[in-house]
Amino acid sequence: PSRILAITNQKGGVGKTTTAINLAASLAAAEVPTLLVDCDPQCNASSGLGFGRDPARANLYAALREEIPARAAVFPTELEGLSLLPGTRDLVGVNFDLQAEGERETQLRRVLDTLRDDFAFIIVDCPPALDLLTLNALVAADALLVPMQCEYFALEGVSQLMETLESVRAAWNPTLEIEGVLFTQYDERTNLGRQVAENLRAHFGERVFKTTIPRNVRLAEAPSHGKPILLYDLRSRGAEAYLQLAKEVIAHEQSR
Amino acid sequence: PSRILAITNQKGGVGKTTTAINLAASLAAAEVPTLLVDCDPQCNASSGLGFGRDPARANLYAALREEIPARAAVFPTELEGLSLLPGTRDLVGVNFDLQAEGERETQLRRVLDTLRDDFAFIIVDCPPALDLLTLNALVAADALLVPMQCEYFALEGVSQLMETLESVRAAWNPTLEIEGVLFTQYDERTNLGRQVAENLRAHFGERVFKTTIPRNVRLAEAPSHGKPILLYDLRSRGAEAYLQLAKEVIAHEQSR
Ligand SMILES: Nc1ncnc2c1ncn2[C@@H]1O[C@H](COP(=O)(O)OP(=O)(O)OP(=O)(O)O)[C@@H](O)[C@H]1O
Ligand SMILES: Nc1ncnc2c1ncn2[C@@H]1O[C@H](COP(=O)(O)OP(=O)(O)OP(=O)(O)O)[C@@H](O)[C@H]1O
Ligand SMILES: [Mg+2]
Ligand SMILES: [Mg+2]
Repeated sequence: PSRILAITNQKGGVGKTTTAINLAASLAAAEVPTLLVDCDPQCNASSGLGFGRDPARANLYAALREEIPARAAVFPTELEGLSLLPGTRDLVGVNFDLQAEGERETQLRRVLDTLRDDFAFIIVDCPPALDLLTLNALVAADALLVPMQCEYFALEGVSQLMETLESVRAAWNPTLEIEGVLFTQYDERTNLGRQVAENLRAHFGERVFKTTIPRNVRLAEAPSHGKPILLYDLRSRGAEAYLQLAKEVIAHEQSR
Repeated sequence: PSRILAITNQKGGVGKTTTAINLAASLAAAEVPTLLVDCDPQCNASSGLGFGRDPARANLYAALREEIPARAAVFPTELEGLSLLPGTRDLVGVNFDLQAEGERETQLRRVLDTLRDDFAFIIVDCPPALDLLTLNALVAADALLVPMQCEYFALEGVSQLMETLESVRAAWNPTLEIEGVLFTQYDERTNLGRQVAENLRAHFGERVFKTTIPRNVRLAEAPSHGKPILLYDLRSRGAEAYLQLAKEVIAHEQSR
């Protein structure tokens, strides 16, 4: 069986996709078989691994619609041990589907349950919204990992995300945990960064990862080459940080 | 009559809210009466001007639902000439409303038409999605202003945004223009920034604003004080850039 992590935060641009790609790649590099699922109609996790737009390719929406078995949409990547279930723009249709209450929210869980035994970790990248796609990811997940920029607007969104977490636990997924809060694009030189980080540590305590991800332009360059950071520039601060994060996630899993 | 600008880009974190607040404030400072409309359930534009969460306050959702006249939800701000129509978390309900086709998309236009004569500019902040809220803003707007980070994932989203623009023109708003593409959080020291900027200029040509917004931590600090940048730190590079942008938008309006 595997551990399913939803990478979620409705605030835009906080590093959800960068974290999903590079945590998944770092787990694979540690010989932990990992699947990355692109649940965002923007498809940034797919293109960031070199899977450009291809309407003919099997994808998550076709699997959710039960047009294909999920396994038919799982692709190997350049990195051994890392597989991808690519997204598509059509995913935006999930938000407008008028299926019966109770079915709408559990489509992704049904799909991922057929894949759980093939991977040790399944990492789901979510869109910047508390919409039906993100809801599906929270219902399917064992835990959520929350990337967080240490800036004012990011603080604002925390309570809304926690309220959503409570209602998902109450209605569909009582064992959903917080895997951790990850400080991303962190610049310890600014007062703003330090103050917001202090505020978040006071609020989340132990659930803040020891690893922080620094702002590092190599992380922003890597997706244009279709590679995770550890294949693009292994010696960069960005690569080191995500390898460190993978170690923390693995240690957390072993101690459970 | 006034010019309505929708600040739109489905890519998250590109500076939509920062641009909406500071362009609106800079226009007001140039003695051009301006209304800022917060059309994002995150309500960052509202809190960035000091209007924290207040379920009892009149807001855009109540106006869209025709529970109150729009004018009852227009509030003066600390800056003379700048008014705010605040958002609310309840806006997320707009995406799930099952009103008749054709009505769902034109709710915001109906509301803003009652306010057009009171302001020279109406600036609408949008959420990071091509959802019904953003669609409402594009139907109501005269033009869209697209903040763009000069990074790889931002490039990916351009074609999707342009396709949405075409379908809005065809179905509801034939005269919708592109006001311009604005480079935000721009760091000319990085190759990535310069290369993507070159790519965007080749694609959009004249429609790229001459003004670019540099990365400037003062812009990220200002909202935690509930102030636009020109009231928080008028001498900062961020304040200068947005005042410059306002001049460009005014000149563009006068030459139309
Ligand atoms: N630590 C970092 N250092 C430098 N750049 C980064 C870092 N993390 C992410 N970026 C860049 O910042 C931008 C936003 O990151 P990303 O797209 O991963 O965020 P997101 O939360 O997935 O956005 P969205 O809300 O649109 O899904 C991207 O251009 C990315 O390359
Ligand atoms: N030029 C800039 N320099 C430094 N920081 C900036 C700049 N522009 C925006 N920011 C900061 O970057 C973050 C993202 O900006 P902002 O929230 O305005 O983007 P957005 O597109 O509105 O995000 P969302 O997609 O969540 O609505 C915020 O914390 C903001 O304070
Ligand atoms: Mg993303
Ligand atoms: Mg915003």
